[in-house]
Amino acid sequence: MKRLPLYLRLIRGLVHDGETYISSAVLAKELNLDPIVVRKDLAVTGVTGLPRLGFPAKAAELSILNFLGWNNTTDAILCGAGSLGRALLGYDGFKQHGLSIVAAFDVNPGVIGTMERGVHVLSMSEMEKIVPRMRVRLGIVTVPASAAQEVADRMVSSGIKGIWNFTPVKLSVPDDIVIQRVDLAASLAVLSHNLSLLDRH
Amino acid sequence: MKRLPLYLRLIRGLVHDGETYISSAVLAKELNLDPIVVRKDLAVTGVTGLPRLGFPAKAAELSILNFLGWNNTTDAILCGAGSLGRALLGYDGFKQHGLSIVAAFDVNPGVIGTMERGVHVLSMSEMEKIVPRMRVRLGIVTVPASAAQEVADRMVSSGIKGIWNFTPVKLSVPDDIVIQRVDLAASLAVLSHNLSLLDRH
Ligand SMILES: NC(=O)c1ccc[n+]([C@@H]2O[C@H](COP(=O)([O-])OP(=O)(O)OC[C@H]3O[C@@H](n4cnc5c(N)ncnc54)[C@H](O)[C@@H]3O)[C@@H](O)[C@H]2O)c1
Ligand SMILES: NC(=O)c1ccc[n+]([C@@H]2O[C@H](COP(=O)([O-])OP(=O)(O)OC[C@H]3O[C@@H](n4cnc5c(N)ncnc54)[C@H](O)[C@@H]3O)[C@@H](O)[C@H]2O)c1
Repeated sequence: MKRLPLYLRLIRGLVHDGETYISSAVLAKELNLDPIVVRKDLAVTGVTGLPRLGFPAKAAELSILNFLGWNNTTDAILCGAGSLGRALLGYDGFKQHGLSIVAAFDVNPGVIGTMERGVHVLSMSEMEKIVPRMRVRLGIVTVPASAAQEVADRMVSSGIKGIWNFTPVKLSVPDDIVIQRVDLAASLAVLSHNLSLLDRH
Repeated sequence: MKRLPLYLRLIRGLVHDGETYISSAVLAKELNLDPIVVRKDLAVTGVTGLPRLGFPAKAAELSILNFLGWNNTTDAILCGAGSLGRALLGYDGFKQHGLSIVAAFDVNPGVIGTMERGVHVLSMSEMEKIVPRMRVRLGIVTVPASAAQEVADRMVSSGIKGIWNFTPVKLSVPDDIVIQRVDLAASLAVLSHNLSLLDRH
């Protein structure tokens, strides 16, 4: 299926140009392939073409993504199975949004090899192998501040595209990576400040 | 010091009306007291009057609050020393904002009487006694959803004025109580959604 990522890039370009339908003949010509092969490949991903119109561009893009497993936005891995990390592993609330933490990684031999609320805690050295194999694209960082940037770098190089950062460190990552910072201390400080405002009125 | 709360209410009224200075004679007249007693009481709280002008109203209000310990916006108690609660007890980040968790409460005999990262975990039955004595006004709720409202009610009746709510329950409290909700599942869902948006562009 080495051809699918090529179709994906072409289709994204066409979608960007405002095309709503794509024809297998156009894709075949661009990539110097047989149109029948292109039509068969697209059919395997599940998208159906319409007579005389071709394949709906957006639907074709998403079914290729789906087929490749590249649109997995619901599984996450967690690095740093310490006190906060382990609390997050045990939280059922993520399931309500269809999200789940599928594996955790740590450097502490005392927690490596354990199961925490049904999730395996593995050695950090396994991460680069496991993440691409499980096609995980979300990473949760709950390591000490001193290890945060290094862990983020390793996540990105293994294919992570979105990082949920609990550490106080401002992570520097490439432009196409989405970062969401959680600052619990600032949240409590806001409450404390609102309380002192109450005193003044 | 039963008189101080009476001065406080009067001074707040005067501040509201735009007064910048208050005189002990005015306070004494309103409350039918000896002006010398009023001047002595105010001096004890640490505020100093200015000749011919009187006491700066705002400063007088805050030093009475201070003296009574009613402006404590930096100490917090926590109810529900489970996996998330215990992770929060161990977090140094709160100290940077001058905040600290001074006591924790739970109903599970297995954790009552233990120390978690330097904080005593006490029985929930002690809360109504401890909170007023330590003049704590911030409460952290990390109990299961089923116990959240009951715990919030007990916090409010023991003097808590600001609640940091980690549970999925929308707490109903009187108007003068400040509530701050932390929804970690929603935060991860936002990241996941941003990631899927990335796919579409
Ligand atoms: N505990 C909280 O409530 C809380 C709140 C907000 C933010 N944070 C932040 O979350 C992070 C974790 O806090 P904690 O209290 O759980 O700390 P912790 O020390 O209990 O846990 C940290 C874990 O990370 C592991 N680790 C260290 N270096 C690593 C590396 N290079 N790769 C993988 N794992 C590594 C450790 O072995 C440990 O298990 C900190 O950055 C902290 O600032 C914690
Ligand atoms: N674990 C997480 O990462 C996480 C994330 C977001 C929100 N939450 C929310 O935080 C809350 C706690 O989650 P958890 O994972 O720590 O659960 P937990 O079951 O590990 O801990 C709950 C604790 O509350 C205590 N408790 C129960 N009833 C009580 C009562 N009436 N008074 C005082 N204590 C009482 C229990 O004994 C237990 O120690 C839940 O409401 C959950 O939805 C948890």
